[in-house]
Order: sequence, then structure tokens, then C-alpha cells
Amino acid sequence: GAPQAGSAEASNYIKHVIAVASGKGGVGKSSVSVLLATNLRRHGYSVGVLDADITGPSIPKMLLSEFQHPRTNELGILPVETASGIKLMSINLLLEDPNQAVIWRGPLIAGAIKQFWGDVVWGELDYLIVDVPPGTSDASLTVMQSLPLNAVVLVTSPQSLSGMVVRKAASMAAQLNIPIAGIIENMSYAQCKCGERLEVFGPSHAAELAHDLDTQLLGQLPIDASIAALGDSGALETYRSEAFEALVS
Amino acid sequence: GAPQAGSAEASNYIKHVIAVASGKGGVGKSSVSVLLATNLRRHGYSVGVLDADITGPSIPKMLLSEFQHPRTNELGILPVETASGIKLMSINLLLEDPNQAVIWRGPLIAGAIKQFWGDVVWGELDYLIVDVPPGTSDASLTVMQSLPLNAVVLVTSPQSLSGMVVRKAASMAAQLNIPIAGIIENMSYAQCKCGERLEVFGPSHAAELAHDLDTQLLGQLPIDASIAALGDSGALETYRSEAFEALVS
Ligand SMILES: Nc1ncnc2c1ncn2[C@@H]1O[C@H](COP(=O)(O)OP(=O)(O)O)[C@@H](O)[C@H]1O
Ligand SMILES: Nc1ncnc2c1ncn2[C@@H]1O[C@H](COP(=O)(O)OP(=O)(O)O)[C@@H](O)[C@H]1O
Ligand SMILES: [Zn+2]
Repeated sequence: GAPQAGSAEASNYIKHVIAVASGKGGVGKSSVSVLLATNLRRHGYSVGVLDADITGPSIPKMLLSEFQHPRTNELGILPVETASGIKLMSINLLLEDPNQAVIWRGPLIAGAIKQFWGDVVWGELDYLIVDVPPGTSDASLTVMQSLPLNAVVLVTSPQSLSGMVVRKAASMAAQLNIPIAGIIENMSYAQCKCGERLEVFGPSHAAELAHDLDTQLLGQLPIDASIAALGDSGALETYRSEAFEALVS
Repeated sequence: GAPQAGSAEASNYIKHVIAVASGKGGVGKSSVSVLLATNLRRHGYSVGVLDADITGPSIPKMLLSEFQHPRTNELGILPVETASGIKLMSINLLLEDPNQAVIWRGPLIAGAIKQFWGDVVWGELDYLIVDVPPGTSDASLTVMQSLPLNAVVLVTSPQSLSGMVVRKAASMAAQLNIPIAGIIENMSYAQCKCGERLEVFGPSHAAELAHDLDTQLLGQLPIDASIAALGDSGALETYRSEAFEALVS
């Protein structure tokens, strides 16, 4: 029969719930959420990804080579498993048409997120990575208020606008009493085969930003066409690079 | 006394009105509008820029080192002149607070754009470059319907999403019977000092896109930190680069 609402929660045990947020769209937050989860998984941790970025279906597209409809068991909704064993749940996986745009209203968002928390059979996880909507909109606030978050990771880029708005995201996290685990600067530089690092979006101010926000710079990822290409083909889990391996988890 | 509505129009003579549009925000459309205007101006043409991108005050910020409030004469509103003699008009220059966000509704947009056309003393211009709102929203449609456009230039980037959505913008132009003067691919590559061109966002499909849209590829601009830096300091007119000089006007 239909699973009892919230019954999965009683049998879940999630050690660390980490939100991944940004000051604005387009800095690569969803890509970085996937890479962070992948990095943790490669270190042997049990990892889940909760796609709460209602602005689009990018997480399932980046992690799955083909659409999979989640099944249920007597406890609740079973997350879809990726090739490397990451457990994934996204609204877009529950829809008939995964590309369908969903019109979200505040109370609907909170309800859906709480259902992801209570009704999804996550089991035991070391880390649950939560991709939240970009920026500091009502949607991002609602998502971050609807889950018991242990910390947030902020994704930024060297562009001056990204630097300005990420501080708003940090301020939002502070107001919600969520500690900032660190900053990841994406599209930080381009690596030339000659060994040169090109600061294509200008010099990085990420170290200074981390210092101002009283947190650490977890890592800097290069602008790399294969991140985009692997994301587009649902194989972002297979991404490898020195900068990526160095990403402190 | 107050200028007669539409009186400027009778004494204006604008040879080519060129809209600059994009499939989505963030591809650098406003920056490219400025660079296109600058390039034409350096070739000796008389050039105006009509900032109709109601989503933000980027054009005045990129072209002026300090905010200037337009004056009026007996014919209408006088455009602000940039350092190289480009005539500029933007809603943001008319506001008390240039950083104020304006809430736009359809009829308001059409009215404001028509006023820019009819009440601004452009004088004689070879080219009027019109920066339209990004993407194919109601706002971009309204702006493009409110002006007598001779052609549109489409700005894209190598990212797969940009390629997909720019075709929607091309389709919108076609439906409005506006010829596509050409495509400019921005952030096309990063130029290393060793001579290598890094395809940081993947391989370009711009030539193929231009062919599909039955138009020409006007040029490809590199991802270049000085474009961002000069834009931020209001000195984008001073940008120089080989790729930029080669930009066919
Ligand atoms: N480091 C990178 N190098 C190249 N492309 C990237 C990088 N990070 C993200 N992208 C690409 O940029 C686009 C936006 O990334 P996404 O993760 O969806 O951003 P956000 O979630 O912040 O809106 C996607 O096409 C993605 O593949
Ligand atoms: N070729 C480029 N290289 C580096 N930065 C760029 C380039 N073109 C635009 N930018 C930067 O990217 C950001 C977005 O550009 P903008 O022109 O405002 O885009 P749009 O009008 O499409 O939203 C700005 O900070 C701008 O300075
Ligand atoms: Zn090199």
C-alpha cells in the first residue's frame, strides 16, 4: 500500500547535511554540488544528493545517463542510484515528464522539501548534499529553512558580481544560524598545456572572501570544457582533474 | 518650456538601427553592444547606443566613468556623450537614483522605448545600437516591436545551452520580420601568451549556427578579464584586442 508519510525518516540516519548555495545563477553551483558529492564518494563515504534547486532539472541530467523513475518500498520513496552509488532524489525524477517546468509557490516548496526529507528512504548516509536554488530568493530561503542543515558550502566565481552577491548568500546563512563550511571558487582559471594558468575572469579574491566570511577556501576549480561536456552527457561523476582531487572535503 | 512630445524625431536622421539580442542572460550581450558601438565609432561612424535592456544599468556603467544626468533642449532629451563621442540614452540615466531597480510592465516598456525613439535628440547617426533585454521574454519582444529596427545581431557563447536558446531569439526576429545581420560568439576561447587558444567552453559551433540561420559569423571574442575589468570601471570603450579589431562591422 501507500507508504506512511514520514515513515522513511525514522529509519534514516544522515550524519552531515550540507547545502550548496550561491549568490547568483550561472556560477556552476549544481555542477559543483555533483563534483563535491562525487569527490566524497571516491573517498569511500556513503553519499546522497537532494536536488532542491527547483529552477531546473540539472542535477539528474548531470548524474544519470538516462532518466530513471524512483520506486517505492513499504517505507517510502527509494532514491535513484548513480553509477558510483550516489543516492539521488529530485522533483524532476518524480514527474511524468522530467523536462516539465514546475511552477513553484512558497508553501509548495517547503512541503516538497520536507517530503524529500521525511519520505525518501536515504538509509544511512555520511553526507547528504543539498543543491539549493541559486541566489538569495524566497525559494532559496524556504529550502534552507525546511531542512535540518549542518552547514552550507558557498560557490562563487572570480567575476566581481559573483563576489558581491555571494556575501548576501553568506548573510542569509548566518541569519538562519547555519555555519559556512567553506567557499569553492569555480571557473577560477583556465589551465593551458604550456603550464600557464590564465585568470580569464580576472584575479581571484576567494582567499580574501573566505577570510572576510570567517571560513575556509575549500578549493578552486578551473574553467574546463569537459565539466560542461560531462554534465551535458550525464557523466559528470567521471570527471577527473588535479584541482578536483585536491578539493578538500 | 517642456519639449513637445516626439519633436526630436522630426530632426533625427538615423541610417541603421541595429538591435543586439541574445538567447539568454550572461553571454555578454551588453558588453558586446558596447564593443560593437565602439568598433563602429573607431571606424569614423557617428554612433548612438539606446540601452533598452531594462534588466539592469550595465550599459551606462560600462560607458561612463561617472553618472551623468541627461539635459534637454527645445527639441527633447539630449543623449549623454561618452569619451569617444558615442551618444547614449538609458532609462537608468533619467532616474534620480541610477541604481534604482525599475519594475517594468508591458505597456510601460513600449511607452518608454517609443519615447527614447521620439523624444531623444539623436541628430544624424550612421548607427543606433539598441541593447535589448536578454532572451526571448515579453520584454525583449515588446522592445523589438516598439522600434523601427533594420537588423538584429545575435550574441551567443560556445556553451551548449547558449547555442540552443539563441535559435529561439533568431526565430523571434524572423517572426518580427527583422533580418539577422550576423552572429557574434563571445567568450569563444581564452588566448594564452604561448600562442595556444584554449576552448574553455568547448568547441565553437558558431560557423554552423550562422549557416543554419542563413547569416554570417561577424566575429568571435575571447574570454578576456580586461573586458570585465574595463566594463566595471566604465572604460569599456578603450578595450583593444586583435579579435576585436577584426570584428566585422
Ligand atoms: N568549471 C567549469 N568549467 C566549464 N563549464 C562549467 C564549469 N562549471 C559549470 N560549467 C557549466 O556552466 C553552466 C552552468 O553551470 P550550473 O552548474 O548549471 O550553474 P548554476 O547551478 O550555478 O546555475 C553549465 O553548462 C555547466 O556545465
Ligand atoms: N569576453 C568576455 N570576457 C570576460 N568577461 C566578459 C566577457 N564578456 C562579458 N564579460 C563579463 O560577463 C558579465 C556579463 O556580461 P554582460 O555583458 O552584462 O552580459 P549580458 O548582457 O548577456 O547579461 C559581465 O561581468 C562582463 O564584464
Ligand atoms: Zn599556454
